Amino acid sequence: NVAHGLAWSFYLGYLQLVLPSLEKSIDSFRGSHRDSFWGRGSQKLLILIPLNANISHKLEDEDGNIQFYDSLPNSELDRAGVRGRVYKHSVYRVKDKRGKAHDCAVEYATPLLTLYRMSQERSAGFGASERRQQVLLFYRTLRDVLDQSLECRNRYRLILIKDEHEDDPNFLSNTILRHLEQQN
Amino acid sequence: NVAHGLAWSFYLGYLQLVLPSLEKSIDSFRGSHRDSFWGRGSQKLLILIPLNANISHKLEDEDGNIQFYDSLPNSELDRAGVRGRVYKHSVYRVKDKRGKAHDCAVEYATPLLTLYRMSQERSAGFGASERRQQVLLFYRTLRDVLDQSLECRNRYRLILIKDEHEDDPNFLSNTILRHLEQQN
Ligand SMILES: Nc1nc(=O)c2ncn([C@@H]3O[C@@H]4COP(=O)(O)O[C@H]5[C@@H](O)[C@H](n6cnc7c(N)ncnc76)O[C@@H]5COP(=O)(O)O[C@@H]3[C@@H]4O)c2[nH]1
Repeated sequence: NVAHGLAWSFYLGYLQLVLPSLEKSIDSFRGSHRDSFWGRGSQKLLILIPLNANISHKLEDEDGNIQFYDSLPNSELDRAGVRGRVYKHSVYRVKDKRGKAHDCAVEYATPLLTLYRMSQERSAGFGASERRQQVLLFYRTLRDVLDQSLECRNRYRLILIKDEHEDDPNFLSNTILRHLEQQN
Repeated sequence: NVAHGLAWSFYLGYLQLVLPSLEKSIDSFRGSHRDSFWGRGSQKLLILIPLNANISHKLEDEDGNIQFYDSLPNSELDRAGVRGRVYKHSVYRVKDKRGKAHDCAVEYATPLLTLYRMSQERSAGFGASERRQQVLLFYRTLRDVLDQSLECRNRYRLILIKDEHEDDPNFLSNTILRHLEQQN
């Protein structure tokens, strides 16, 4: 089951490495970006998991109320022979209905790109009809693995995006804002 | 089958992105590193796949005839909401028996770290005894996927490392040198 392995890989090869130092990274960012607005509960990495695996590379392409702000400071780690491999997160500024800015570290779950592309390649072994199931399996496996992780506790938020409101141009910003409020 | 998905992920999320620009990257490196020695056929990424999935983070830890030299120039790509995600390779200098230096871009296949760690986590679903089989499946799947890839042709070399000579302190450098010679 491809999604099972990708969820474990996402945890073991990424989240387990970056989440423990996320809070420090955000604190350092706030020190160097005096005009940034972080809600009380938003010292977490928001991870977007759209059920249709439809992932864009820039969040502002999805919603006019979202803008790229800046990157968090880089982490560099020696990994499997690659020296100083760079890990970083993007901070986006999300405007609410009153035009107030909310900053947060948010990204799509990158392995969903692999799921999407594999479902298009006949030789990869599964088709578009199984893709939704695989995304759900990815979400559940990741959620269960992260639940067991002491070092990642409270450092992330998984946002499963069901696609019924894709005609709403501010669907993504509203979704993110709703999750940011829940944490305050 | 975990290894199948990890091989596809390694191709779709990495090799397909970086191999097409590798030659240009090495040319630029040779221009800024006048004392580097590149064999006629070594404008490829050497990818080490040890059957026992035993991966170190720095190649010089494995073999005294290998030294880290420098990194190839960075590539930056917007990926799944992460802006300017950095992709880079390490160049290592490998000494042969006569002490002559050979430079090359080499690294372990990072997903093997996931296979190794998963085989240690009981909840992940497979044990140490299946690990070797999974590494073989990873190797074969990756080889088949890359064979079909026009844009990656001749830009890589997969090096499957069987572990019978691990008592030889220069086993890794000898292996790499043998593969570099084959390309000339
Ligand atoms: N958002 C995000 N930012 C990152 O820096 C990052 N690094 C890894 N990942 C995701 O975590 C998981 C584990 O990563 P691993 O390194 O074992 O496999 C990686 C790794 O073997 C290889 N790869 C990707 N980027 C690089 C890189 N910069 N250098 C070397 N290898 C890389 O290709 C695989 C798939 O990569 P992605 O498909 O981008 O998603 C990975 C993967 O799902 C990341 N996700």
